[in-house]
Amino acid sequence: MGRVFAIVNQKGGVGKTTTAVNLAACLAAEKKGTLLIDIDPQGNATSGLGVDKGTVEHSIYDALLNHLPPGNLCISTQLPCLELIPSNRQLSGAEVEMVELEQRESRLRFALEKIKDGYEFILIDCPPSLGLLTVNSLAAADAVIVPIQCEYYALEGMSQLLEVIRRVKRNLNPYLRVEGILLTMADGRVSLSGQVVDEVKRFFGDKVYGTTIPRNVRLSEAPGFGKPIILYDGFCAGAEAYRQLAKEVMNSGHVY
Amino acid sequence: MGRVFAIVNQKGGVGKTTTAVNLAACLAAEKKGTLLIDIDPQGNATSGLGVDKGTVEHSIYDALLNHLPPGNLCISTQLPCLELIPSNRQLSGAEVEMVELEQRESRLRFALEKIKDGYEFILIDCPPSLGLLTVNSLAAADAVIVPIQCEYYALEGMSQLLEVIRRVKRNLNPYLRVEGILLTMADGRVSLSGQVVDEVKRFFGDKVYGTTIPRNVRLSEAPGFGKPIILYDGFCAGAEAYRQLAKEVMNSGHVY
Ligand SMILES: Nc1ncnc2c1ncn2[C@@H]1O[C@H](COP(=O)(O)OP(=O)(O)OP(=O)(O)O)[C@@H](O)[C@H]1O
Ligand SMILES: Nc1ncnc2c1ncn2[C@@H]1O[C@H](COP(=O)(O)OP(=O)(O)OP(=O)(O)O)[C@@H](O)[C@H]1O
Ligand SMILES: [Mg+2]
Ligand SMILES: [Mg+2]
Repeated sequence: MGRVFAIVNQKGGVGKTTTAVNLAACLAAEKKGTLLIDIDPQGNATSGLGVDKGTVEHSIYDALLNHLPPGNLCISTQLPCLELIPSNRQLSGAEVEMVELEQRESRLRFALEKIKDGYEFILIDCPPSLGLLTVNSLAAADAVIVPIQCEYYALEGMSQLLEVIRRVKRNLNPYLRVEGILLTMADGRVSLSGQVVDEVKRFFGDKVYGTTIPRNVRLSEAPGFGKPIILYDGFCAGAEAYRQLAKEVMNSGHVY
Repeated sequence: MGRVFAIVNQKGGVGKTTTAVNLAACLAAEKKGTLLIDIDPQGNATSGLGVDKGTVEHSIYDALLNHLPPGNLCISTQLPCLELIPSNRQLSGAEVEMVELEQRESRLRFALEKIKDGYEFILIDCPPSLGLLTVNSLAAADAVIVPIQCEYYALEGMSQLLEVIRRVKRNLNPYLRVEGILLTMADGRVSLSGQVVDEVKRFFGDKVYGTTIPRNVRLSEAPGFGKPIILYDGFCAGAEAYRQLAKEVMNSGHVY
């Protein structure tokens, strides 16, 4: 039974896509059947895996609005155990188009029921907002992974995010829980970074992953080559950190 | 007649709020009557100016949905010539609530007609999306300032953003134009940064501001103290760059 993780934070630029792409790649490298779903209209996870959004005919939009079975939407990637359901331009209209529909918040959940058993992990890369695409992801997920950048503004949105998670858990998905808080772009030379880390650990306790992702320029170079970090530079600090995170996620072994 | 600038980019974390807060502060320091509007439900511009979102009774939400005159929503800040219309929690429901309303895309435009003459500059800090709040800002604006982070993913969304600007110009606001492209978080030590800068200059030509904002940790520390950079550390590279930008904006003198 596949474990579905939504990678969520309405604050922009905190490392959601970088985490989705690289955690998925590291899980696949450990021979775990993994599916990455790009539900962000920007489509960064799609291009981060080297897929040209412009040539993508079908995307997750078709599962949400055109009743296409999600199994038909999965495409292969450079890694054998990793598949992708891409994003494309159509997705930018999805939120407005879905407002009037029946069960508008649970459409992704119903779609994933059909394919959940085919993978060990399903990761969903969310846009920087708490709109219908993110709510659909929370309704479909078993658990949430929350990347938090080690900066002041990134702390601000936490209570709003937890409120939305609580609301989804109450109304749409009673099993939803917070799998882990991931500290990203941590910079040992910057005192602010350390202060934010302390604050996050105080607020979230043992929900914070032992792995912290350091600021590492190789992580921001890799998308330009359409490669996850383990294929772009497998020996850098960024690749090591995401391998470490994949181990933590694999070992967290909640019973589903 | 106040010039209205929307600060827009659907890519998250590229420096929209940092630019809105610090450009507004530098314009005010030059004795230009300036209003900053925070239309992002995250409310980072509000707290970046030291205002507690939790105690804010009325926000821009009230001008969009409750017909409150925007003049009643302006609050003073630490700088004499700078006022703020804050954001608060209510704003996170605004996009869904506005979908059914008449003239849903032009509500901010109508609201600002009443106060535009009271300021020399009005800046609108937008959320990281192209939804109704951003479209309202584009419909209300004379021009758009687009911060672009010097990283690969930040380049990807440019064509989508330009498409939305064209659409708003065609259907809602024929005077809308791109005032300038601002390169942010430029890091001279990183080769990727230089490549992105070249690419942006090739794509946008003379629309790119001469001023580039360097990556400068003081800019990310200042919000923790609720201060714009010129009040937190007026001599750092970040403060100097935003003063420079303010001069460019003041001198661009388009006829409105
Ligand atoms: N640990 C890191 N070290 C250095 N750069 C990083 C790191 N993680 C992410 N980046 C870079 O920072 C930028 C923001 O990261 P990313 O796009 O993954 O964030 P996001 O939360 O998905 O953004 P959005 O909110 O727009 O979806 C990107 O340019 C990315 O390459
Ligand atoms: N020039 C800079 N140097 C260093 N840090 C910066 C710089 N500009 C912004 N930052 C920091 O980077 C992070 C992202 O910036 P900011 O929040 O202004 O972006 P944004 O585009 O408004 O994000 P969002 O998409 O969430 O609204 C913040 O923590 C901010 O303090
Ligand atoms: Mg992303
Ligand atoms: Mg912002």
